[in-house]
Amino acid sequence: KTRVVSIANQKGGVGKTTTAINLATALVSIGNRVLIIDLDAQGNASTGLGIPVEDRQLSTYDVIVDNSDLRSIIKNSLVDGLFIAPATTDLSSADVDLVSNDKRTMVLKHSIVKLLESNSNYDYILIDCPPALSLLTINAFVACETVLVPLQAEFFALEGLSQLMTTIKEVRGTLNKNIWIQGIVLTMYDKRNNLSVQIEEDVREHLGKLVYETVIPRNVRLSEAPSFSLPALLYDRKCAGSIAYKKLAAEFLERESKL
Amino acid sequence: KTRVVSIANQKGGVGKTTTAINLATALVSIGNRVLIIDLDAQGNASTGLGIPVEDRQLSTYDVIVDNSDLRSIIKNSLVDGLFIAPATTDLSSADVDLVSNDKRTMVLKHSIVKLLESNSNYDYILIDCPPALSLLTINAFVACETVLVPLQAEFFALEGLSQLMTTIKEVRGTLNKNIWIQGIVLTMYDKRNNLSVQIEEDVREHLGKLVYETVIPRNVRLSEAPSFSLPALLYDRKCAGSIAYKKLAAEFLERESKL
Ligand SMILES: Nc1ncnc2c1ncn2[C@@H]1O[C@H](COP(=O)(O)OP(=O)(O)OP(=O)(O)O)[C@@H](O)[C@H]1O
Ligand SMILES: Nc1ncnc2c1ncn2[C@@H]1O[C@H](COP(=O)(O)OP(=O)(O)OP(=O)(O)O)[C@@H](O)[C@H]1O
Ligand SMILES: [Mg+2]
Ligand SMILES: [Mg+2]
Repeated sequence: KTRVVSIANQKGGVGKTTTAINLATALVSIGNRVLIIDLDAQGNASTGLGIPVEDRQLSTYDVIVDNSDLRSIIKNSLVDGLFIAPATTDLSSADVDLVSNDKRTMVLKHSIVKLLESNSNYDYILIDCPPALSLLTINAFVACETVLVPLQAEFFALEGLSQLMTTIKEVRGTLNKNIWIQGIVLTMYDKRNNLSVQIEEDVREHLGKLVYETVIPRNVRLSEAPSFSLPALLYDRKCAGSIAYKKLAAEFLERESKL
Repeated sequence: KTRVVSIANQKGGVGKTTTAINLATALVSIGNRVLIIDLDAQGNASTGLGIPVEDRQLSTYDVIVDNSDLRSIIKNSLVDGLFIAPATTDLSSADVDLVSNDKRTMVLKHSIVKLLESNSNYDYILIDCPPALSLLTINAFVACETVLVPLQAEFFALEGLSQLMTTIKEVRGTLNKNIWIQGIVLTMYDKRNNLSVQIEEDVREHLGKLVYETVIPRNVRLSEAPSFSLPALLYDRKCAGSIAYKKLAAEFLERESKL
């Protein structure tokens, strides 16, 4: 059965897209078939997997606003077994365009249900969310079973965590009773930085098992890889970033099996 | 005459809020009176200037959606001469709530015009924008005269720059013929990181004078300061970050005087 996982945090620049791309690649490298749905108008996941803007005539905007078939927009990435539903900048008006649709929080769910009925046999669908608790992110929360939360060990990033958890709880109470946070992953972690170390202690103390053992270190190779349209695991599979994402994939599978 | 400046970039986590807070503080330290309008649902600028959530009964949401008087929400910050119009998480539904308002792109402009008519005598109003080219950011573009663009020297951050410039051009052609980009500021810059150095070269080659001479270095003191509700200039005025923001303020004044 296909598991649908949202990768979300309304704080900007915390590593959502980098986690979506590299976790997906690590899952594929151990035999899974994975689809990434790019739900961010910036389209970073689409670019990071080598889909040029010219090849995105049809995109997640068409699926969300015009009810196009998700199957018709899915592209192969450079990674065998990893597929992507690309995004364009049209998505920046999606919230406004959706308002008149009385099923505006369910459109992504319906399109994923239709996809899964058509024998698509993905093991995982990862949804790369935009940096906002917008209608688009709510659509991801309604469509998914679990949420993976990348968290930068910084003060501003910590501030938004309780709001994110409140929103997920509200969605569980109204639109999707099955949604759970499957884990919180510390990203861009620098153990020489006292603030990072202190925030890690705080987060583990308050949130315990919710926090992944695996921590993603700050590693420049992770930020270089997208400029070559490659996941870090193909760009430099021995770097600290790639090793961390492989570990993350193993822990991810363990957590998903328990839920 | 009061100058209104948007601090904007739809890419998340590039230093918009850090630039709003520290640039404003540097401007105040040389005799200016400055208002920050927090237009981001995360409310990081409000928190970074010491306004607890309990003190934000009235916020920019009320001004944008219910036409409350901007004067009624403005609070003193811990910095003498620096004021803030705080934000709450209510703003995350602002785009949707504004759709039925036929002046939905002009609401912020109208509230700022009303404020300036009431003898508020601010030298500068800085608008801290959310990480999206949403209706809220369009409101900031309609209300301002210039845009300051913080740019992280990273591949994904560069990708969004042309989209941002296109959107500003579109606003100039329709809603606000006076809007100009007054400058692009490189943030979190690490000269030991080849990617950063290469991106700086590319950006200066393509955009020339639009790019500030001043570069903001990656400096952990800038990310520690908000946890003490202080701008870096009060937290550690001799750190590399504070020195850079003082230089930025001087160059900012030069650029503003030329426009
Ligand atoms: N562990 C890491 N080490 C170093 N750089 C990283 C790491 N993770 C991400 N980056 C870089 O940091 C920047 C932000 O990461 P990313 O774009 O993945 O975050 P995001 O949460 O998806 O951002 P947005 O909120 O804009 O969607 C990118 O330039 C990325 O290449
Ligand atoms: N020059 C710098 N050196 C080190 N850390 C920095 C620097 N500038 C900002 N930061 C830290 O990086 C993170 C992102 O910065 P900030 O929140 O200001 O960006 P933003 O563009 O406002 O993000 P968002 O898109 O979420 O609004 C914060 O934790 C901040 O403290
Ligand atoms: Mg992203
Ligand atoms: Mg911000």
